Amino acid sequence: IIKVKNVRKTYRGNGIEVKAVRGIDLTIKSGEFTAIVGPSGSGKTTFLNTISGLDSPTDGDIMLNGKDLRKMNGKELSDMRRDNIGFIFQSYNLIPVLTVEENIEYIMMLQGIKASERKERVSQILKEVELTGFENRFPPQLSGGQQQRVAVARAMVSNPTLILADEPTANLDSKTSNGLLDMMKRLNKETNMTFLFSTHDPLIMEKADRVITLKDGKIESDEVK
Amino acid sequence: IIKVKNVRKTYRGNGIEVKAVRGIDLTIKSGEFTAIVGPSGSGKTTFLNTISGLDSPTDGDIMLNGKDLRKMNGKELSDMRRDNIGFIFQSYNLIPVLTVEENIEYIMMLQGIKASERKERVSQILKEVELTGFENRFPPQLSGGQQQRVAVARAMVSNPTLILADEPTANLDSKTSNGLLDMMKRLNKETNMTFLFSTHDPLIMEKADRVITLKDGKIESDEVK
Ligand SMILES: Nc1ncnc2c1ncn2[C@@H]1O[C@H](COP(=O)(O)OP(=O)(O)OP(=O)(O)O)[C@@H](O)[C@H]1O
Ligand SMILES: Nc1ncnc2c1ncn2[C@@H]1O[C@H](COP(=O)(O)OP(=O)(O)OP(=O)(O)O)[C@@H](O)[C@H]1O
Ligand SMILES: [Mg+2]
Ligand SMILES: [Mg+2]
Repeated sequence: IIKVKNVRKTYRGNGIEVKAVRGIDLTIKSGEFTAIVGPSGSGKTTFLNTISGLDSPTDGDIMLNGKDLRKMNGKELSDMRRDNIGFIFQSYNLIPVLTVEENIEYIMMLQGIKASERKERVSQILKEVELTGFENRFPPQLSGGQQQRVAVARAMVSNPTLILADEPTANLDSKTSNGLLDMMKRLNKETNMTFLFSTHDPLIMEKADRVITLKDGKIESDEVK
Repeated sequence: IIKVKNVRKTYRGNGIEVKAVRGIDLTIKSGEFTAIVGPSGSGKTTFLNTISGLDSPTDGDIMLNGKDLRKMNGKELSDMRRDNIGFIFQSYNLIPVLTVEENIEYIMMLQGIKASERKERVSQILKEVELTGFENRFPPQLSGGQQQRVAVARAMVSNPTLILADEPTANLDSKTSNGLLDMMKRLNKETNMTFLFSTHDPLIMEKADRVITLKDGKIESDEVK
């Protein structure tokens, strides 16, 4: 599902040059439940952003579901993301002026799914993340962990084939993390939805089937359990 | 140093009423290294915000360093915070258009500390959080964990008597978390700086001398080790 070859990303600006990703070769197959780990600053978020096309690599090839991302224009990348990928960003990126329900259903509206089905799926996913009854609250009214759970719900509700999750449990207590990860693992086994986590959470490393360790923008180890 | 009695906070708006804090009595002494823990939504951030005067309680008394917060106006609260409290917010709240150095030295400028001393202290604190050389970068150029470490540096550099830290390690790997917490604990023992953490991190719970557990806006247990 994901195939990258010699991907590199260098940030340039203000007279400095940061080699965030320095040559990564990687293949992720459909249905994997994989964690990318590594020290702060080792390139995890940058790498995830190149896989989704949110950021363009300085060099290298990226194939997602058989499509070469470097040949796609902005609109094609955007459509591809909308229909294939669910995102959980490291900062939750919820829209503060939309309600919880509107934040979650947004992607389904873009996909043309009708209102009654959207309402049903929002209600179902809120149950999964234990926020039943929160439909009409706004992000500024939520605790850190509650916002994070809304972000998780939003990523999953459109049934994408790939979930890219950057620190999905950073602000959650272990009971909530456990519940959330077990739900994701269950979906992974039932629907073959691919999960790629970027994380420091030992709980995710423990539950993942494969753990890839980054160090200074390169792969240091790649362990299948 | 902190004495609260029957503190309550109810959020009202949009036809809903959320009783975030439902009656907390608590005394924190100078020099404590204490963690407030509890499930997501249990009131930890709300409680911290009432202690610092960033939010006003719906009811109850709050004494900070002998001063009654409810008798202070906006300017007095602001001056009190500037001179006494260092904040680490759950979302890092760095100013994106200021450099790392400017973000950290901001409070010292308000306190009238001269430029050469500010430069020296910024350099020293950046060493402590392992970000030497990052003076002229901007927050959007930093990884999640790097932004968090700048927020920690900013909270500590003005030598406050009290540090309120909301999830200071949420985006950090365990090696960085360990280093950071050991530094804080060392400062705590050397200078009697009081630390009050709100967290889900088992590492902080382990290193704290006292662990207060919240549940549904009230104290469920209070354990001194
Ligand atoms: N500005 C607000 N308006 C309305 N309700 C709020 C607001 N801020 C927080 N709340 C509610 O108050 C309750 C406590 O929130 P708080 O942020 O204190 O929790 P917390 O213990 O810090 O949780 P977490 O571990 O997830 O950060 C939650 O139910 C939350 O939805
Ligand atoms: N927009 C940017 N401009 C310049 N440099 C950047 C930018 N974004 C990230 N970097 C740098 O690239 C490197 C890798 O950052 P990245 O965010 O990928 O790390 P990470 O592994 O996700 O870290 P963390 O665990 O702290 O989130 C860091 O040194 C960071 O400072
Ligand atoms: Mg990151
Ligand atoms: Mg909180």
